[in-house]
Amino acid sequence: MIVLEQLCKTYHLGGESVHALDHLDLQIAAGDYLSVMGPSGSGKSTLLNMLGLLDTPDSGHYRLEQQEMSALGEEQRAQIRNHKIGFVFQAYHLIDRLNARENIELPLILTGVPPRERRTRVDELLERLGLSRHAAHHPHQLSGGQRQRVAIARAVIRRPALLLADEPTGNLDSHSGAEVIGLLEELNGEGITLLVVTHDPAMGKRARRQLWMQDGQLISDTRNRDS
Amino acid sequence: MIVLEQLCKTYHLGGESVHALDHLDLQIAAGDYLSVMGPSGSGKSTLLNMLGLLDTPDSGHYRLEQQEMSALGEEQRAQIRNHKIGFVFQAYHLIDRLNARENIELPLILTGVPPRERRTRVDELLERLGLSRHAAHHPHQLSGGQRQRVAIARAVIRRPALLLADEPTGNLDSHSGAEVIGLLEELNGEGITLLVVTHDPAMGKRARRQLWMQDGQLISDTRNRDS
Ligand SMILES: Nc1ncnc2c1ncn2[C@@H]1O[C@H](COP(=O)(O)OP(=O)(O)OP(=O)(O)O)[C@@H](O)[C@H]1O
Ligand SMILES: Nc1ncnc2c1ncn2[C@@H]1O[C@H](COP(=O)(O)OP(=O)(O)OP(=O)(O)O)[C@@H](O)[C@H]1O
Ligand SMILES: [Mg+2]
Ligand SMILES: [Mg+2]
Repeated sequence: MIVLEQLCKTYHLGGESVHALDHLDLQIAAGDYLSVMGPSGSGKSTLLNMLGLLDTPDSGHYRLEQQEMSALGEEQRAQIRNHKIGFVFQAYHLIDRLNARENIELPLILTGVPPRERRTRVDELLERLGLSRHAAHHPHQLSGGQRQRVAIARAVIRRPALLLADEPTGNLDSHSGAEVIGLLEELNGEGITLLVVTHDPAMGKRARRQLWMQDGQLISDTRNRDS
Repeated sequence: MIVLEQLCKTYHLGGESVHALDHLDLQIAAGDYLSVMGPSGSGKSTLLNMLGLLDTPDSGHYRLEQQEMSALGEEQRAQIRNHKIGFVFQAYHLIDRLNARENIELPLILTGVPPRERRTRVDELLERLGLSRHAAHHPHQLSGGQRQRVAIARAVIRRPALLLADEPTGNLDSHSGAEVIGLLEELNGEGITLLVVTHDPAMGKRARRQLWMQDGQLISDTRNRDS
């Protein structure tokens, strides 16, 4: 489903070069479940931003369902992002002037889902993530973990083909964290390709395949024995 | 050092009341080391905001070093905040137009520390937290964990009497996380009163005293046996 070939991304800051991605190769089959781990600054979020079409590499190839992403214009990238990709951001990026319900429902509005169906699907997710009583609250009225769960709901509501989650449980207690992982794994069980960046080794181990990054490179890629 | 008596904070949203803090009592001795744990939305950040003078309760008392905080004007609160309290925010709150060095140095500028001494102290902390090569970078050029470490450096640089850390390792790999905890515990060893909100039970257990919150209440307060 995904092929990354010699992907490079270098930031030039002052006199220095930061190799955020350094000749990275990766192949991901549809329906795969991968965790991405590694030290702070190793390039995990940068990798996810490339996969999510939020950023473009300096060189190398990204083929998604056999289509070459570098050949696409901004219009087409946005189309693919809106229809095929769900993203849980490390910093949430909720829209302040929309409440929880409106934030979660936004992807459905962007893909033309009618109001009644939107309401049902948003209600279901609010319930599942323990957010029902906060549906009308705005991000600044929510706790850190509540905001994180709104970001997760927004990412999954369209059941995207590819789901990218950047530290989805960093601000969640073990109970909410287990709920979220349960939800993500259930979606993967239905065929959604799932990548989870995490610093929590316990979470990372649950993935069928585990990637480790360091200094912009993939230094290990292992499959769980029992899967 | 700190006495909280029947502290209450209620948010009124739409028709509902959210009891973020519900008649909370707490006493903290100078030099104590406490962790604060509990489900998402239980009031941990709200408690820290009260202690950090970032927010005022609806009722109840907060005495810091025997001084009644509710009797103070905004000027005096700001004075105490700037001189006595260090805060690591759950959402970092770095200043975008300042680079890492400038963000960290800000509290020293606010308390009149001369430039040469500032430089030395900031360099030390950058080094300690693995940020030296990022000193000139702005928050948007930093990874999630790098931003978190800048927020931590800024909170500790003045060696405040009271250090409040809200999820200080949520976006850090185990190595950086251990570095941070080591630093916070070292400061506590020097007499700084330390409160750490965390979702990580392993981190919470390290504190000499562990508080658990639920629905705005303190439901348990235990001391480690071996301390
Ligand atoms: N400014 C606000 N306006 C309205 N409600 C608020 C506001 N700030 C917090 N709340 C509510 O108060 C409750 C406690 O919030 P708080 O941020 O203290 O929780 P928390 O324990 O830190 O949660 P987390 O672990 O998710 O960070 C939450 O239910 C939240 O929705
Ligand atoms: N916009 C940018 N401009 C300059 N440098 C950047 C930018 N974004 C990221 N970097 C640098 O690229 C490197 C990789 O960043 P990235 O955010 O991918 O790390 P990460 O593995 O997600 O880290 P963390 O675990 O701390 O979230 C970091 O050293 C960072 O400083
Ligand atoms: Mg990151
Ligand atoms: Mg909080």
